[in-house]
Amino acid sequence: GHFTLMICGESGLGKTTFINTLFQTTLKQSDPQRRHSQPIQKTVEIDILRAELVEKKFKLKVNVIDTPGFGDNVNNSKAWQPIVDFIDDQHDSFMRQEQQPFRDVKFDLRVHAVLYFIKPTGHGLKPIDIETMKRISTRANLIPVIAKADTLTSNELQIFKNRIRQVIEAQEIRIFTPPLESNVDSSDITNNQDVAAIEHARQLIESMPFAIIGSTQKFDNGSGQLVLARKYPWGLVEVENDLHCDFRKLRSLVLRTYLLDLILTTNELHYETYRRLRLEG
Amino acid sequence: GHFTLMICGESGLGKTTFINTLFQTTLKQSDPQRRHSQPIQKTVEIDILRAELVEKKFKLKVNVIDTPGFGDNVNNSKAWQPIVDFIDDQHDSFMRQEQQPFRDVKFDLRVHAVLYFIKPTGHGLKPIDIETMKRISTRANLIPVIAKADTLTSNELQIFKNRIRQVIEAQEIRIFTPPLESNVDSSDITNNQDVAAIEHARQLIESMPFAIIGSTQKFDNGSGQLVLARKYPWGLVEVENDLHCDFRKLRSLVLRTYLLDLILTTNELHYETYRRLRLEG
Ligand SMILES: Nc1nc2c(ncn2[C@@H]2O[C@H](COP(=O)(O)OP(=O)(O)O)[C@@H](O)[C@H]2O)c(=O)[nH]1
Ligand SMILES: Nc1nc2c(ncn2[C@@H]2O[C@H](COP(=O)(O)OP(=O)(O)O)[C@@H](O)[C@H]2O)c(=O)[nH]1
Repeated sequence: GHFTLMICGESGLGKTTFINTLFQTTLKQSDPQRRHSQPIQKTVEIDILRAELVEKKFKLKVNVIDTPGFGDNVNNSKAWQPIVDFIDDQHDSFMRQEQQPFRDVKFDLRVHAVLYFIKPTGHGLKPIDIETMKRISTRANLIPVIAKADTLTSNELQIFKNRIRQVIEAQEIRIFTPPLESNVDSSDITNNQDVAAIEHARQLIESMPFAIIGSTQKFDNGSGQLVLARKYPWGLVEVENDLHCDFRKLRSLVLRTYLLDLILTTNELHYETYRRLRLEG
Repeated sequence: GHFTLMICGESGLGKTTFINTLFQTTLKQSDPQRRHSQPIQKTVEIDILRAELVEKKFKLKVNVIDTPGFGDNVNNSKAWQPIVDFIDDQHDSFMRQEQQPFRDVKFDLRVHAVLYFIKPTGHGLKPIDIETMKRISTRANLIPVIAKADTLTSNELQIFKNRIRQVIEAQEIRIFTPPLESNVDSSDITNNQDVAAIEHARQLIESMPFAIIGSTQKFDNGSGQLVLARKYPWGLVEVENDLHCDFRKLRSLVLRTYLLDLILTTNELHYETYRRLRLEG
């Protein structure tokens, strides 16, 4: 199968590192020279990268859409436009291919999930975050994450998560949430696997927005194990440690447990919404 | 005496915390509610706070100028205008008072130093940083600092400092640097105190831009001492530990060693430049 993931956020929030951490390969270089020696009014670019995740014989083709330049200018009005256009264009392109006599869809880059990277200010969302997330949320599965979460103490992180949730709710921004209803007959609620799945979904929802830390470097974690981590003079921050961040929760949500949900809601809900709006003129 | 310090940078960079750390008193509250529930196009405000630093019988009146709202909008063109206007207005006000028949200066808020807080992206300076620092640098003593430096590993910090220095040089932005010439007859160069002062100045210059971490909370540093620090699940970041950040270097530069230089260069160099430009029309 294939899966298209878009990563959106200002430069310097660790998006490139996150992509590489997620795919454990150097998919692209952290590239400050190219991006930051450009003149003031540069446009937002769309970068498309492809990788293949091979896990337990299941081969997943992943397209990663990066958005360099987003939010980096002095004037960021409409910084969201290229992102919104890209998402719409993929639905549009699929629609046209579907309308062909032989319905031969050669090319499907419809975005199954958008990870929106939030600056770890500790305060709340900035206007550009709200404006951009609103527009993404009506078009694709939006998953806001807190970037560089090692900037926040446990206490600050909890306060920050609560504040972000309040603003998201107040602004009526729709976020992708793991479906809580089971796919099985609800009279079968004593089914242990089902109860476990619902409990897992609740725990994920409670941790959102996920606090993200990324690293492609490995260090000894003190017990002789080499782990992905960031090494500071005052300690080791471990990417795959649930006490340090929600990386594993995000990875399992996006690439395992709800991968199918993300694809289905995109191809059914979001695509159909787009199609209907287009055909109604 | 009195000293006026301006703190400039986007919200969420720890400016309020830094001000409080510097003055070890709760000069102002970290105040997300007021600042971040405002509509998108809010203007940059100028907040003036006063404190008295009493150290070793030397009483220093300090005015702190904060700049809430700077850089927080979607469109930040001219976000620097209120800052630049404030600095110019103080020179202007002093000029008018000086021109009075009795030259009775009742009110002097000329800005002796501007600390510009740089986001710890790890990449480089953003356009708004360059545009703002350029305009500040021609009017006041500019001291750029790296905010929330605990976001960066030692390696990333060194790379970041070098990149910032390169951009500052390329953009010809004038930064306040500790004067390397001694105030004493240079034939007296074997004077140990002088050599030590020059060496101290060199070390400060080498650490610039200073990496800043702030905290008003105290924790046990493991040796039974209570120190100002940030407590993470993976370790304790100490504000007054030179291996963790340059807070002590900045504090000594601004409030001790070069306090007089900052005041004199403002009242002589910057003020005279402003006065001449104004009188020349
Ligand atoms: N504190 C912190 N720094 C990170 C993290 N991930 C990446 N970085 C660093 O942040 C800088 C920018 O990272 P990069 O991935 O290029 O960010 P991008 O511009 O959003 O793609 C680099 O110095 C990274 O090493 C993280 O989780 N926490
Ligand atoms: N990582 C880190 N966080 C900090 C530091 N100083 C303050 N903070 C936190 O950053 C958030 C915003 O701080 P604040 O002082 O209000 O920032 P301001 O908006 O620039 O005035 C709060 O949660 C602070 O506790 C620091 O040096 N490092």
